[in-house]
Amino acid sequence: MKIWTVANQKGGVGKTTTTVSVADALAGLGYRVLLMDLDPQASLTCYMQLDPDQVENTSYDLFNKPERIRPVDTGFEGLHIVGASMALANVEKRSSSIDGKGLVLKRWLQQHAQAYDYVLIDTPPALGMMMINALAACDHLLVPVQTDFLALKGLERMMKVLGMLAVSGAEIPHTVIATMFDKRTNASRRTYQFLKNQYKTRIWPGVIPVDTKFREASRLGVPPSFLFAQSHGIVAYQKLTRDLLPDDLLR
Amino acid sequence: MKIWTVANQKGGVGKTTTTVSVADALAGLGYRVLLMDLDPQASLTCYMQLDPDQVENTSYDLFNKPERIRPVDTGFEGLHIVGASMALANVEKRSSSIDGKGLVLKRWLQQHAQAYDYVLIDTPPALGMMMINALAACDHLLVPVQTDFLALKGLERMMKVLGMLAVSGAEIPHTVIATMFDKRTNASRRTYQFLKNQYKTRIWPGVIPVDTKFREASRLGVPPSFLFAQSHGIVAYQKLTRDLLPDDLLR
Ligand SMILES: Nc1ncnc2c1ncn2[C@@H]1O[C@H](COP(=O)(O)OP(=O)(O)OP(=O)(O)O)[C@@H](O)[C@H]1O
Ligand SMILES: Nc1ncnc2c1ncn2[C@@H]1O[C@H](COP(=O)(O)OP(=O)(O)OP(=O)(O)O)[C@@H](O)[C@H]1O
Ligand SMILES: [Mg+2]
Ligand SMILES: [Mg+2]
Repeated sequence: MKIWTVANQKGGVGKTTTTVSVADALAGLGYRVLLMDLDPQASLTCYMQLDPDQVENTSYDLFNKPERIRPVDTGFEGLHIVGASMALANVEKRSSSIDGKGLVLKRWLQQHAQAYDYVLIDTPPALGMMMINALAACDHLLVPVQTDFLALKGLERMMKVLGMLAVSGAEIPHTVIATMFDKRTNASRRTYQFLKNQYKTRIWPGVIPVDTKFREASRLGVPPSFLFAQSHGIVAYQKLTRDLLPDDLLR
Repeated sequence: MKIWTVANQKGGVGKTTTTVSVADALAGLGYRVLLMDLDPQASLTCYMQLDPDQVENTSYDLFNKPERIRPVDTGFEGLHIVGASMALANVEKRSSSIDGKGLVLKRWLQQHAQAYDYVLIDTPPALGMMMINALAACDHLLVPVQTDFLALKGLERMMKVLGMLAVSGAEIPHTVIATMFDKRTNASRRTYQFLKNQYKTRIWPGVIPVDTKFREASRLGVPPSFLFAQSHGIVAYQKLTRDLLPDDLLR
């Protein structure tokens, strides 16, 4: 079992889209994948047509009764999910003392998710209890970043957090992924160039282009490759996924 | 002085872009505008070429020494800013007791911002102390929402929060604004139709189209109308701003 977390404190950079697209590509290669939604916004849960107000046995129970959590079959080959419920937002507020609560997810996955080849964890756009759990649990971190100026500062902060964790002995291997790349605009091209200079081997050498099919797929509630397998954004995520697999040696 | 807050718990829906664009349009009409950055990500601060790690007298001081806060001239006619510093993220963590801290911003603006015609407040993508302050202080709330499926659930939650506030006597007049509308895709058109049916008079009857110039403007650190006045996204925000002004009677 390998655990991949998708995180970036900046909002709207494509975390949920990356989680679904990489999981979709892994399932397409025959792997059994567990999706884990740790975002109180529950985008991933909604994407998979579950209702966060109704769904039972969610990631909220990690902090309550972990033994109650049951993955749900999404109906798509090789993809199961543990959804998020709205109640997750309360965990953040109550958790003034983080001691020992940072490893709840890691422990649950080690005990209950061994049947899966990959676990993909979606996180909220904030550095809080969910993010800490997701960083502590993962083998590899994927950091999507939009190729635009406003997203650069957020990435800097994310990297500072990783630097602090590394100093305390928790080095997390990670890959920065340039998303929503729009080859028509200067902003995208220049920002991507800056990212490549700055992050060198830690950034995936490709880009995920702007592709309107992602919105379409999320509206219809299907993994992107099911309806739009040839679309350039979806093909790019499949290439990313192949590049991340161990035999290609992580960048 | 009128205070307009821009908020939505969902990330990446265009809050910062809406704040800058509406402020830009108001300054273009000759009004004196104060931008207020309450987001620890400090996108608005970075957009205006201030460094959140260096900037002094920021919105962080609201919870510390409010009398220290000084608006900074952005260098653009009619636009001043109170920036955000990274330290703002600490306020959220420390503030387990919200009592009385929800009105800090409202009080500061009443005492120190009377020289401005409009105050535009940018908020983080989360329901926390900053959002509560921004909702408590405002005369009108602008809620940008991307015309895509994943953003609908986030909007529902935002509306539930407003409903709860209204029940407790704090009715907040608000306008939902459809952003990043892409007329080429089904997802955008259908989502927009759904929003119009659902929110009727509370949604602005126009749309803000997808426009690559916004990224360009944020990279160059200039208000959108300075370089791209004719661009269709920027013209749409100017139309929105005129529709929001009192003589047009708010929807
Ligand atoms: N490559 C792409 N091209 C075009 N649209 C995209 C692309 N990737 C994501 N999107 C769209 O951008 C929006 C934001 O993406 P997404 O919700 O995945 O971001 P996020 O980082 O998870 O946001 P949040 O911070 O709210 O969790 C969605 O509407 C999604 O469909
Ligand atoms: N109408 C539009 N057309 C194209 N791009 C847009 C439009 N509005 C905003 N953007 C771009 O989308 C990205 C997200 O916008 P923005 O940062 O304003 O969202 P936000 O809601 O403030 O995000 P956060 O939740 O992180 O604060 C930015 O790169 C911005 O330039
Ligand atoms: Mg998300
Ligand atoms: Mg913002």
